[in-house]
Amino acid sequence: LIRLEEIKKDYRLDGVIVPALQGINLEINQGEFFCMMGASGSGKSTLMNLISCMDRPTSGKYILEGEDVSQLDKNALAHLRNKTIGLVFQNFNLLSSATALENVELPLLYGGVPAVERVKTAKQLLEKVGLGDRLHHYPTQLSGGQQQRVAIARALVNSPKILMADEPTGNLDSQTSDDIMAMLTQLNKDGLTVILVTHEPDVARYSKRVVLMKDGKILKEEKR
Amino acid sequence: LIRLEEIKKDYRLDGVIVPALQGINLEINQGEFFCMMGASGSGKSTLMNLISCMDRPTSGKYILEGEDVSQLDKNALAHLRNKTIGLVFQNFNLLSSATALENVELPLLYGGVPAVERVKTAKQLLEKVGLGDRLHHYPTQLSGGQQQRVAIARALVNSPKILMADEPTGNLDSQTSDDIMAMLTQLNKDGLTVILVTHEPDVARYSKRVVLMKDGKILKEEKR
Ligand SMILES: Nc1ncnc2c1ncn2[C@@H]1O[C@H](COP(=O)(O)OP(=O)(O)OP(=O)(O)O)[C@@H](O)[C@H]1O
Ligand SMILES: Nc1ncnc2c1ncn2[C@@H]1O[C@H](COP(=O)(O)OP(=O)(O)OP(=O)(O)O)[C@@H](O)[C@H]1O
Ligand SMILES: [Mg+2]
Ligand SMILES: [Mg+2]
Repeated sequence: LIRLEEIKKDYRLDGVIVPALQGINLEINQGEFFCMMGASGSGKSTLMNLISCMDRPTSGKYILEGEDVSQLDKNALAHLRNKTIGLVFQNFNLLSSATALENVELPLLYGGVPAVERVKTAKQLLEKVGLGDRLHHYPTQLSGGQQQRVAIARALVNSPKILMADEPTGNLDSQTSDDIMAMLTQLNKDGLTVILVTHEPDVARYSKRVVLMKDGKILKEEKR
Repeated sequence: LIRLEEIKKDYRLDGVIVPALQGINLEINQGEFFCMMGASGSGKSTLMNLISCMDRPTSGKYILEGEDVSQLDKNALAHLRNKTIGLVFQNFNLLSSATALENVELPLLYGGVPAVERVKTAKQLLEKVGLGDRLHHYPTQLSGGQQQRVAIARALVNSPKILMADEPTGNLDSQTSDDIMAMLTQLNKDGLTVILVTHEPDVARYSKRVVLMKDGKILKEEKR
């Protein structure tokens, strides 16, 4: 499903090169429950941005669903991403001008789903993450962990093939975190490929494969 | 130092009342290392907003440093807060148009500190949180955990009497988190009052008093 060969990513800042990823080789198969851990600044979010096609590598090969991503133009890339991947950003990235329900409906709106069905599907997902009584709150009227759960619901509403979540439980207490991880475990059993970044061992223990990043490289891998 | 009596906070939304805090009684003495835990949505950030004078209670009494906060006008309240409290927000609240160094200098700029001393103090604090090589990065050019550490440095730069930090390690790996907590423990020994919100037991164990919030009330308190 996902194959990375010698992937490098350099950021340029005032002429200085920040080598965020220094040669990543990785394969992720369909249906896997995969987790990345590592120190702050080790390159986890940068790697998530490349796998999710939000950014392009400086060099190296990336094959997604059999397609060489470097050969795709911007529109084809966005189309492949919207169809395949659900994204939960580290900073949530919710629209502050839309309610919780409207935020979760957004991917369905882009997908051309009719209104009645859109509202029904979005509502079900918000109830599933425990926010059935917060549908009409705007992000600034929600707690940190509630905003995070709206972002999780939005990433799942389009029934993607792959869920990519960057620190999805960073603002959640352990009970709410367990509820979310149990939901992802069930979805994974039903066929969803899950790729997580976390710093919490209690979250990593749900996954079958844990990769440890250090200074832009994969230090080691553990299979559970 | 801080005394709350029957504090209540209601949010109004489309005519519906959301009772975020339902009668809080709490005293925090100078030099304490105090921690709040509780489920997502239980009212922790709302209580932090009231204690830090970022928001006013719907009813109840709040005495800060011997002053009845409800008797202070907006300017007097802001002055008391800037002089006394360093704040780390759950969503960092960094200025995206300023570099890491400029963000940490900001409280000193408001305080009228001359430029040379301002840059020196801000730089020292950024080095202390492990970001000496990221001074001129903008927030969007920093990882999530690096942004969080800039927010921690900014809250400490004015040598406040009280540090209030809402989930300060939510984006940090355990080693970086331990480094930050060791720094706060040392500052607490030197006299800094620390008030934390966290969902991580490994962070709560640094504090001497842990309060558990549930549905807008204090459920129980534990002394370590
Ligand atoms: N501006 C607002 N308008 C309406 N309701 C709000 C507003 N801000 C917060 N709330 C609600 O008040 C409750 C308490 O919110 P608060 O942010 O204090 O929770 P919290 O304990 O910090 O949660 P978390 O751990 O998820 O950050 C939540 O249910 C939230 O939906
Ligand atoms: N736009 C950018 N320009 C310059 N440097 C950047 C940029 N984005 C990230 N970096 C740097 O690249 C490195 C990797 O960042 P990344 O966000 O991938 O780390 P991370 O592992 O996700 O960290 P965290 O756990 O703190 O979120 C960091 O040192 C960061 O400062
Ligand atoms: Mg990150
Ligand atoms: Mg909160």
